[in-house]
Amino acid sequence: MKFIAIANQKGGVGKTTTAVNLGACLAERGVRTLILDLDPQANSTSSFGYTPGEHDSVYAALTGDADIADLVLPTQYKNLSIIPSEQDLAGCEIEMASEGDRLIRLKGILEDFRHSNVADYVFMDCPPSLGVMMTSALAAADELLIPLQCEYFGLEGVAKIVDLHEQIRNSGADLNVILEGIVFTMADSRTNLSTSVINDVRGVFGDVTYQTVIPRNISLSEAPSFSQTILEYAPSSAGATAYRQLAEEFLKRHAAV
Amino acid sequence: MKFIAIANQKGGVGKTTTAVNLGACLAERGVRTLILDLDPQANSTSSFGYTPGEHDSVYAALTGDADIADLVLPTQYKNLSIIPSEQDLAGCEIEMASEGDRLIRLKGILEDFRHSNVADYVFMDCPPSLGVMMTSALAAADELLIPLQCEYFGLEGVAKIVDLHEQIRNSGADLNVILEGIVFTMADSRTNLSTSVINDVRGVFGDVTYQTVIPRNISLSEAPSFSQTILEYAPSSAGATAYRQLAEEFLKRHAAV
Ligand SMILES: Nc1ncnc2c1ncn2[C@@H]1O[C@H](COP(=O)(O)OP(=O)(O)OP(=O)(O)O)[C@@H](O)[C@H]1O
Ligand SMILES: Nc1ncnc2c1ncn2[C@@H]1O[C@H](COP(=O)(O)OP(=O)(O)OP(=O)(O)O)[C@@H](O)[C@H]1O
Ligand SMILES: [Mg+2]
Ligand SMILES: [Mg+2]
Repeated sequence: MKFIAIANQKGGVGKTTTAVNLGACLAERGVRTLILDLDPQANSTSSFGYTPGEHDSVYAALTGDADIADLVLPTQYKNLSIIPSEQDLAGCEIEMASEGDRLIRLKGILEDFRHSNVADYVFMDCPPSLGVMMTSALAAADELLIPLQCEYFGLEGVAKIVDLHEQIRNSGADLNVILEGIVFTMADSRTNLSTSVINDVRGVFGDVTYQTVIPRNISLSEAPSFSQTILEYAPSSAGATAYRQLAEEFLKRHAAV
Repeated sequence: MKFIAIANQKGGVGKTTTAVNLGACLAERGVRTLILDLDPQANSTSSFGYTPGEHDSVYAALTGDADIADLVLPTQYKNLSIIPSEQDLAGCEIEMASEGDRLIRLKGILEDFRHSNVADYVFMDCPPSLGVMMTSALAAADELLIPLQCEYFGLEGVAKIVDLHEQIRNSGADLNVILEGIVFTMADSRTNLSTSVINDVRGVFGDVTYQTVIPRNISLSEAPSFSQTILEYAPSSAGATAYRQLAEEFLKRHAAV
């Protein structure tokens, strides 16, 4: 079971869209995938038709009120499950802020979970911030996957999440999260902006960047309003094709290990 | 001097783009506008060519190391100035989290500033979160302006910011921030999604929603990479026209008071 944080403090870059649709494309290929929604906005949760707050979130495990394995919910897709989020998660930031072990509390809970073998990959959908929840997700993760919107502010933000990743690795607490990949999202091939962002980032990060580039595709933003992934909503769209390709590339990178 | 929080916890909905370009359009009409960057990402700061961290942010005023009036920097535009942000602001979330007066510390600092008459309007560009910085911006503000991306997750998120606004008003600490407006951003008139989001929100919020709708326009995302506002980068683009219209409507709403 591998824990993968899908994180970027820049807002609206495609974290949730990538967690949900990469998850669906892996599940379609028989790879058991679990989405752990760590964002109080609960967009991953509502993408599968669940109402945030109706079921316990990881907050219940963090406070010791529940065992994390009991929080797993099915989705309408075989091989794809979710641990939902709720508004109370926003309280974590304040509650955990003053605790000494805040960085490794989530890691501790996930370690027990690791041996339950409920899934092959766990995608942690992170909130857009450098706060406690995002930092503890990085500390708990085996890998970090950064969705990067092909726009100027997206480019500016990538240094910050990479710095944070370095800080976590060097914090001395035996945290070994590796920067597994950078995925370009919402690329608009007609504009120079996207192309120059992709070239700039490839120049710095080389093979860490995925070859697959996710194009801007309206079907991706329409699908959640029907509680569907792109595979069900628009299976032959450019968005579905791109996320299937991404899943293929993701598996190649992980098969080699 | 009116303090206006530009806030929405949903990421990437156009908070910074609205602060910068509505600010520029008001400045063009001779209205003195100040942008207070409260987001550690410092996207408003870099939109004017400043390097985050080179100048003190409001953090220095919050810690008592500087007077807020001394933090104001000019931009290349007459009537438009900025108080920049820096990475340290991210520390505020943790540092202030455990303090009893965290909600009104920023308000206290801004009250002294109010009488300096440095600007007619102060736009507070908020980070994408429901944390301490965003909440204290709402507590300090006279008005709340919500940019709302015309997409499903944008629609889902509007209830949360409106709830938070209600909580602040009812917190009993004599906080009177009013919900001044909702501005639709990144609208794509070719799709049903945008139209249905606009109709849904207008149905609930009526006249609070601005008539002006900001279209998705690539020039708006290209301008910041040249440290320009839309008025300098692409003055006859659909983006520039829309933000000029928004400034006109904004002034009409405020002239009436
Ligand atoms: N490739 C794409 N093409 C078109 N729209 C997209 C694409 N990817 C995501 N979107 C849309 O863009 C918006 C932002 O994406 P999403 O919510 O997944 O980003 P996020 O990083 O999870 O945001 P947040 O920072 O708020 O958590 C959503 O409305 C989503 O539907
Ligand atoms: N109307 C528009 N048309 C096209 N692109 C836009 C528009 N408004 C904003 N953008 C682009 O979309 C991205 C998100 O906008 P912006 O950064 O202003 O949102 P934000 O709400 O401030 O994000 P954050 O939550 O990270 O602070 C940016 O790359 C910006 O350039
Ligand atoms: Mg998200
Ligand atoms: Mg912003």
